Amino acid sequence: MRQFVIVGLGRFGKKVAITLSQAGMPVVAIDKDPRKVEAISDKVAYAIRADATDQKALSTLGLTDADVAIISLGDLLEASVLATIILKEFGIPTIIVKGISPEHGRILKLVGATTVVFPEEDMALRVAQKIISPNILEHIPLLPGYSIVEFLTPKSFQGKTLLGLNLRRNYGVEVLLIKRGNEVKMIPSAMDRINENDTLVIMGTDEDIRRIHLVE
Amino acid sequence: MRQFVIVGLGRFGKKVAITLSQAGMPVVAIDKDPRKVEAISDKVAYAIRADATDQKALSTLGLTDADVAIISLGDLLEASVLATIILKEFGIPTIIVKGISPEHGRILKLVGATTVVFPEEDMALRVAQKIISPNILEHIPLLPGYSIVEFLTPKSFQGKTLLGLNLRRNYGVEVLLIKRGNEVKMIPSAMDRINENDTLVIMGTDEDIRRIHLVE
Ligand SMILES: Nc1ncnc2c1ncn2[C@@H]1O[C@H](COP(=O)(O)OP(=O)(O)OP(=O)(O)O)[C@@H](O)[C@H]1O
Ligand SMILES: Nc1ncnc2c1ncn2[C@@H]1O[C@H](COP(=O)(O)OP(=O)(O)OP(=O)(O)O)[C@@H](O)[C@H]1O
Repeated sequence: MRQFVIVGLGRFGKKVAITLSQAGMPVVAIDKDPRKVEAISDKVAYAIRADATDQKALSTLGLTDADVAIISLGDLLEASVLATIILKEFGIPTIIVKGISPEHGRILKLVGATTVVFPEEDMALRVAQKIISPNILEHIPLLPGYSIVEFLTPKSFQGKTLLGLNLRRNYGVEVLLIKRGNEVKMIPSAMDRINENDTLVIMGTDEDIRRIHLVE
Repeated sequence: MRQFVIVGLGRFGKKVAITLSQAGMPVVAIDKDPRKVEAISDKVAYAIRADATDQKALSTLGLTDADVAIISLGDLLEASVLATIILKEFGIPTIIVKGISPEHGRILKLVGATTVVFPEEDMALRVAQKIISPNILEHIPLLPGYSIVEFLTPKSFQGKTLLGLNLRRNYGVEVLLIKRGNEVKMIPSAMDRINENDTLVIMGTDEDIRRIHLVE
């Protein structure tokens, strides 16, 4: 069974530690703030107070067996870089770090971070995209430039059949399914008529999807 | 054209302001820190230095025409609650606020926030889920308990046909498409054989998806 070490118990680190623990994973949770350690101690396998920049202190904790480390030490650039270096030297194969900025992310990758995450920028992008395209409910990128989207039926499509709309010819998209209330109709036929509150799950290039989402 | 006001230019607010502006939207960006205002001033329509808890100061800015307000004022519970109340009184119809905790989120909703977002917890959940199920690449929830997932082909499926695997009978899932390199095969037929590096886009209940993702 894989073992996990979470360094830094801010909102991000704490949520990762608790979610992994709830899934039955063995988690070592580390923070220098005793209140944070105390608050999580009944929710994870091991909650330890330690300074993540103290190589000696960390070396007593048996972290070399960990498979994945997740580091999130707030706005302290130096602390997260140091912690990454230390855990890399312990031989932990996967190190995920919450980054402060793209530049910080580049430094982290140079010193051994496998992945750098940017929760605020990521959510900001999704909020902005939802504002820009409110009728796109979900989005799976399949390939560069090619996606599946779930998309609210525009008024001008309502009551029409898929044959009549000919989305493949007019927009270049394929309709994978129609969602109607609690029903999902997979691979709808040409004679299926689209109702007012249907959502369509379609597949196409990002350009086709952009054109179709502008339809009123 | 819709108008936007962004209050608080931390990493989240700044990214929302810039992304909306890049999409051609008129954005008013507000922060009390003159350096933050200065840094964004060439990227948005209006960058204004103001205290978001100062009702008088905000009332001079013509914000009543805004359609959407996005508030992210850091860990200051009182500041974001006050700013929400003020912008609600200006009649702004949609108010999105970056929350500090679920309790804070409840208060914000009571005083007029339309949506409360939690970027750190959201990303933490996604990082943890990706660790728990590394072969699930993407996930679109369609209905409560029913999703589309993109899923790496397990070794035991490789070389078999869809008919041979009978995923519908054995796991209850439908295969929407097979992705192979840069090719996407929609609605594959029973005789299609699955290759080693294919990914499958399947649809099913969350329970079925959980069972199939555990397959080795
Ligand atoms: N040297 C260190 N060793 C161990 N823990 C540390 C060290 N420096 C900071 N921390 C801890 O890291 C955590 C960082 O959380 P903080 O809320 O400051 O920032 P954050 O990573 O932006 O958090 P969030 O996930 O809430 O956005 C705190 O709990 C703090 O006690
Ligand atoms: N009363 C206020 N009026 C206007 N701006 C404010 C007020 N209080 C705080 N701010 C601004 O809000 C921003 C909050 O960003 P900060 O980085 O502290 O927190 P955050 O919301 O957690 O940010 P991030 O999006 O980076 O996670 C800062 O730029 C700060 O100057």
